[in-house]
Amino acid sequence: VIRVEDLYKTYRMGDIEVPALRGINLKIDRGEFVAVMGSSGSGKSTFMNIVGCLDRPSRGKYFLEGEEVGSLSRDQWAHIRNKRIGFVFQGFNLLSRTTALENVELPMMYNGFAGKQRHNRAVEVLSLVGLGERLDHAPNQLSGGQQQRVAIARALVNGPSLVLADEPTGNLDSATSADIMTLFQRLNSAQGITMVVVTHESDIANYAQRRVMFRDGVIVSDERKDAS
Amino acid sequence: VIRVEDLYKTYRMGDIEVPALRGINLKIDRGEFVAVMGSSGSGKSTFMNIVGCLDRPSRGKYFLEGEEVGSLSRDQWAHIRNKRIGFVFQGFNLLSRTTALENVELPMMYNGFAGKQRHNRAVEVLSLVGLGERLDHAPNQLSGGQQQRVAIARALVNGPSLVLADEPTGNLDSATSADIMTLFQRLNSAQGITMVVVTHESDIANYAQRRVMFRDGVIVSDERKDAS
Ligand SMILES: Nc1ncnc2c1ncn2[C@@H]1O[C@H](COP(=O)(O)OP(=O)(O)OP(=O)(O)O)[C@@H](O)[C@H]1O
Ligand SMILES: Nc1ncnc2c1ncn2[C@@H]1O[C@H](COP(=O)(O)OP(=O)(O)OP(=O)(O)O)[C@@H](O)[C@H]1O
Ligand SMILES: [Mg+2]
Ligand SMILES: [Mg+2]
Repeated sequence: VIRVEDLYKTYRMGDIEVPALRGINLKIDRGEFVAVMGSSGSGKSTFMNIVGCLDRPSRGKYFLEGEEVGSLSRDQWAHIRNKRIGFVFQGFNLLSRTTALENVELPMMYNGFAGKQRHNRAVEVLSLVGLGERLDHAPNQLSGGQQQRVAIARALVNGPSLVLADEPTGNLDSATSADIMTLFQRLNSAQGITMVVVTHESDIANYAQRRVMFRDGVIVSDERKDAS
Repeated sequence: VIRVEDLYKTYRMGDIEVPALRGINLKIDRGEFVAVMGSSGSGKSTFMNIVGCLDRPSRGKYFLEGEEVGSLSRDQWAHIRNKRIGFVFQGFNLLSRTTALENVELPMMYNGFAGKQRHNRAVEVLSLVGLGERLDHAPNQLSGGQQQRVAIARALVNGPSLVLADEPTGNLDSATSADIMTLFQRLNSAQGITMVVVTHESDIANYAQRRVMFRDGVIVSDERKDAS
């Protein structure tokens, strides 16, 4: 479902160049559960932004479900992002002037859902991540881990076929992290949703069947768990 | 150096009340290294905000170095925060339109340091956290873990006697986390700086000599490591 070929991303700041990705080759099949790891600054979020149709590569190709995506228009990207991809941002990126409930309803506004349907679906997903009692709080009235869970709920609400989660448990205690990763595992095994999770923690990576390691903009290892 | 007595914090939202802290009693001596743990939403950041003179308790007293702080003016708080406390925010709170270097220089502007002194000190602290090569990047040109390290550098730059770090390694890989915690340990043992670190990870808590557990706004355990 995801295929990147010789992907490069170089940021330019004046006459300084930062080579964030230096030739990434990767193939992820439908229904896989992949953990992406690597040291701070190794290119993981840059990679996720390209896969999530939020940024263009400097060189190389990205095929999403067989279609070359790097050359589509921004409108076409927005459409793909809304319908097919759920993105949990490393920095959450919630709207600060709206409640948790409204933040989660927002992606459904573009899908023609009626108001009551959006409300019920948002309540359902927020309860799944343990926030049923915080629906009317704005982000600055939520703890760090609660904001992270609103971001997770928002990514899941449109029932995407691909979920890209950039460090979804960084602000969560171990019990809540286990709840979230078990939820991801269930969505993956029961509904075949493809999951790509960036994490720094081995315990979290263990929920995946495959571990891809980034270092300095390249992939240095790519290992599958033994089928047990 | 920190003493809180029967501390309460209740947030009010219209006619809803959220009792975030429900009677906290805690004493931390100068030079201690304390880890604060507990599940998402248990009151850790709320506690840190009061100890860091960023928020007032609803009830109870807070003594910083023997002086009752809860009743001081906002100007007096700002002075204490700038001179004596280094705060690493869970959400980083960097200024988005200025570079990493400028973000770290900022706390020194209120201390009468000359421009060159500020520059050199900021460069020194940014190198300590491994960001010597990213001085001119703005926050949105930095990875999540790099932003977190700018926030850490900024908290250390004025040489505070108390460092409050709210999940300082949440976005860092294990090697970089170990570097940061070793730095904290060194500041604590060599310079006697009191460290209070909120963390969700046991590996990180192990750098401290004492572990305080929050649950639902109260402290449920407070354990010291055996002196070894
Ligand atoms: N401004 C606010 N208004 C209303 N409720 C709030 C506000 N800030 C925090 N809360 C609530 O207070 C409780 C404690 O929040 P706090 O941020 O202290 O938790 P925490 O222990 O730091 O959690 P985390 O580990 O997720 O960061 C949470 O249930 C949160 O929803
Ligand atoms: N907009 C930008 N302009 C310039 N450099 C950038 C920009 N965004 C990221 N970088 C640089 O590109 C490199 C890779 O960043 P990226 O965010 O992909 O890292 P990461 O692996 O996600 O790190 P972390 O684990 O800390 O989140 C970093 O060294 C960063 O400084
Ligand atoms: Mg990142
Ligand atoms: Mg918190």
